[in-house]
Amino acid sequence: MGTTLAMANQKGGVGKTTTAVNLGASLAMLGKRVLLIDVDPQANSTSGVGIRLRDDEASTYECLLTHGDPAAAVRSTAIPGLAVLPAHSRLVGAEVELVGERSREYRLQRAVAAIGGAYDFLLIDCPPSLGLLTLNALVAADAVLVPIQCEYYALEGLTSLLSTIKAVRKGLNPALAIFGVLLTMYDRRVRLTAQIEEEIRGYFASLVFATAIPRNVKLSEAPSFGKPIVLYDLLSKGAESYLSLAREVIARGEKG
Amino acid sequence: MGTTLAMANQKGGVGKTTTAVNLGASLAMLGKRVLLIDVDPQANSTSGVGIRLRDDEASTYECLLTHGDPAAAVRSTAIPGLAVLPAHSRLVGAEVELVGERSREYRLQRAVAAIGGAYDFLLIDCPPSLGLLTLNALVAADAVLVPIQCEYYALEGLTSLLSTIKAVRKGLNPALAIFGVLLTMYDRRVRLTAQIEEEIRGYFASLVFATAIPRNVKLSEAPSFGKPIVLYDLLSKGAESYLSLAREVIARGEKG
Ligand SMILES: Nc1ncnc2c1ncn2[C@@H]1O[C@H](COP(=O)(O)OP(=O)(O)OP(=O)(O)O)[C@@H](O)[C@H]1O
Ligand SMILES: Nc1ncnc2c1ncn2[C@@H]1O[C@H](COP(=O)(O)OP(=O)(O)OP(=O)(O)O)[C@@H](O)[C@H]1O
Ligand SMILES: [Mg+2]
Ligand SMILES: [Mg+2]
Repeated sequence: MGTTLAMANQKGGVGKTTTAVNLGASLAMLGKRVLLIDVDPQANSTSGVGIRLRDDEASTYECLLTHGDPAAAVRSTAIPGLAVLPAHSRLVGAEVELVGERSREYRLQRAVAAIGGAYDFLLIDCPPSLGLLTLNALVAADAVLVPIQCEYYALEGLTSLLSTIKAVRKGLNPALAIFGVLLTMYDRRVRLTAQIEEEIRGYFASLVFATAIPRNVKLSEAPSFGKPIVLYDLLSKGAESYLSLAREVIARGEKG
Repeated sequence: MGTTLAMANQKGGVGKTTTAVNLGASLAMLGKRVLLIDVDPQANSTSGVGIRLRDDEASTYECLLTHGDPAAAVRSTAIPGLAVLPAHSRLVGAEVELVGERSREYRLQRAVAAIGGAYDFLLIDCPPSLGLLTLNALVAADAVLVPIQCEYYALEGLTSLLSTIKAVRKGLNPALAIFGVLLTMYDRRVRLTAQIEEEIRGYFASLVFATAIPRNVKLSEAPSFGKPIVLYDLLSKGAESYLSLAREVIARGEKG
């Protein structure tokens, strides 16, 4: 069974999708078998690897709502070793539709258990909220990878994220750990960045990855071509930093 | 009755809160009576104007769930003319709690109707999702102000936002209009920005505000002091651009 990591942070725009897509692609380039799971109705991870679903094609929606076979929804990408369980925009209704359902928080965990054995790493891209989709990801995951910008509102949001992780650990998924904290869109020259970084490192200490992802325009250009950064511009700072992060993740993390 | 605008875009981190707080403060500096309404469980607009609620204090949660008196929850801020209906983190449960309730989409509209007469502008800060909290804002609003970064994922998200606005217009709020589209964190030197801007202007034409908000570090520093930019650094490019936006909003918009 591979290591399942949820890219979670309810603060919007902190780099959850950019990390899921580019960490996934980098791990695959280093020889790991990776499954990217998109549970965000925006379906950005799905389009970030060049996939656009038709309305009749299987997606994470079916895995969560209609006990669809996850293996049937999995697709390959342009990167050997990187597969994706794509999202469709119909997922936007899932949180309301799941409210009255039995074992509503365990739906994704069931899907991951069915197909997880074929992968070394499973990366779940979460929406910017703490609703039932993110809860499903936290229940399905072994641990959480927290992407965070060094900005004030992002720092403020950590309290509710940590209390949600604690609440999930108490009931739904006792083994849930924090895998690591990743500084994104990092620019050390900005005074605010250095101040917020100090607070984050003060609290999370060695959980913070040594690799920080710099602000790099190539990272925001790549999705418009449906390519991870390693395919779009392998020599960019963005590609270099996600490959470095992938090496750190492998060192920290493959489960037995 | 004042003009009620919802700052809505389900894409995370595009500047909804920064626009709600700083447009609100700028309108107040120009002599308008403004109410900032925070319906995001992150409560960033609330802390962006220096307010931190205790657990026993009234907030938008009570207005939505327990028919609390909105006038009792309204507070003044450091800026004369700018009041706020603050959020509390307990709002994170509201979307699930509202699902089975009667007239669940009209709760905020009822609150706004009760107190809207005292203001020229009411600005609603929405969370990064299209769930029941954002729906409540779209039903309560006269029109939507759409903050958007010139980035690929933000552009991709416009389709679902526009179809949600159309759906609300068909049933819950037939008069809902698009007030304007605001380019945020704007940097014309970046090739991607110019390309995406062209697509946005091609589609929205004169709905796009002439004022674009440049990327300006002062805007991200100000919230850590609980101050809108006009109080934190009145001479900054950030303050200048939000004052210019406020003049455009006044020209477009005061209702009778
Ligand atoms: N290191 C970086 N350098 C430059 N741009 C970046 C970087 N990381 C992310 N971006 C861009 O910033 C925006 C936000 O990133 P992204 O969409 O990955 O965040 P997110 O947390 O997934 O957002 P959401 O909360 O909407 O799901 C995107 O337009 C992305 O292309
Ligand atoms: N023009 C700007 N220049 C520099 N930084 C900015 C600008 N506008 C916003 N920011 C910063 O970018 C981050 C995202 O902005 P903000 O939080 O306002 O977006 P949002 O759409 O409200 O996010 P969410 O989707 O989480 O509600 C914040 O840290 C904010 O301080
Ligand atoms: Mg995302
Ligand atoms: Mg916000």
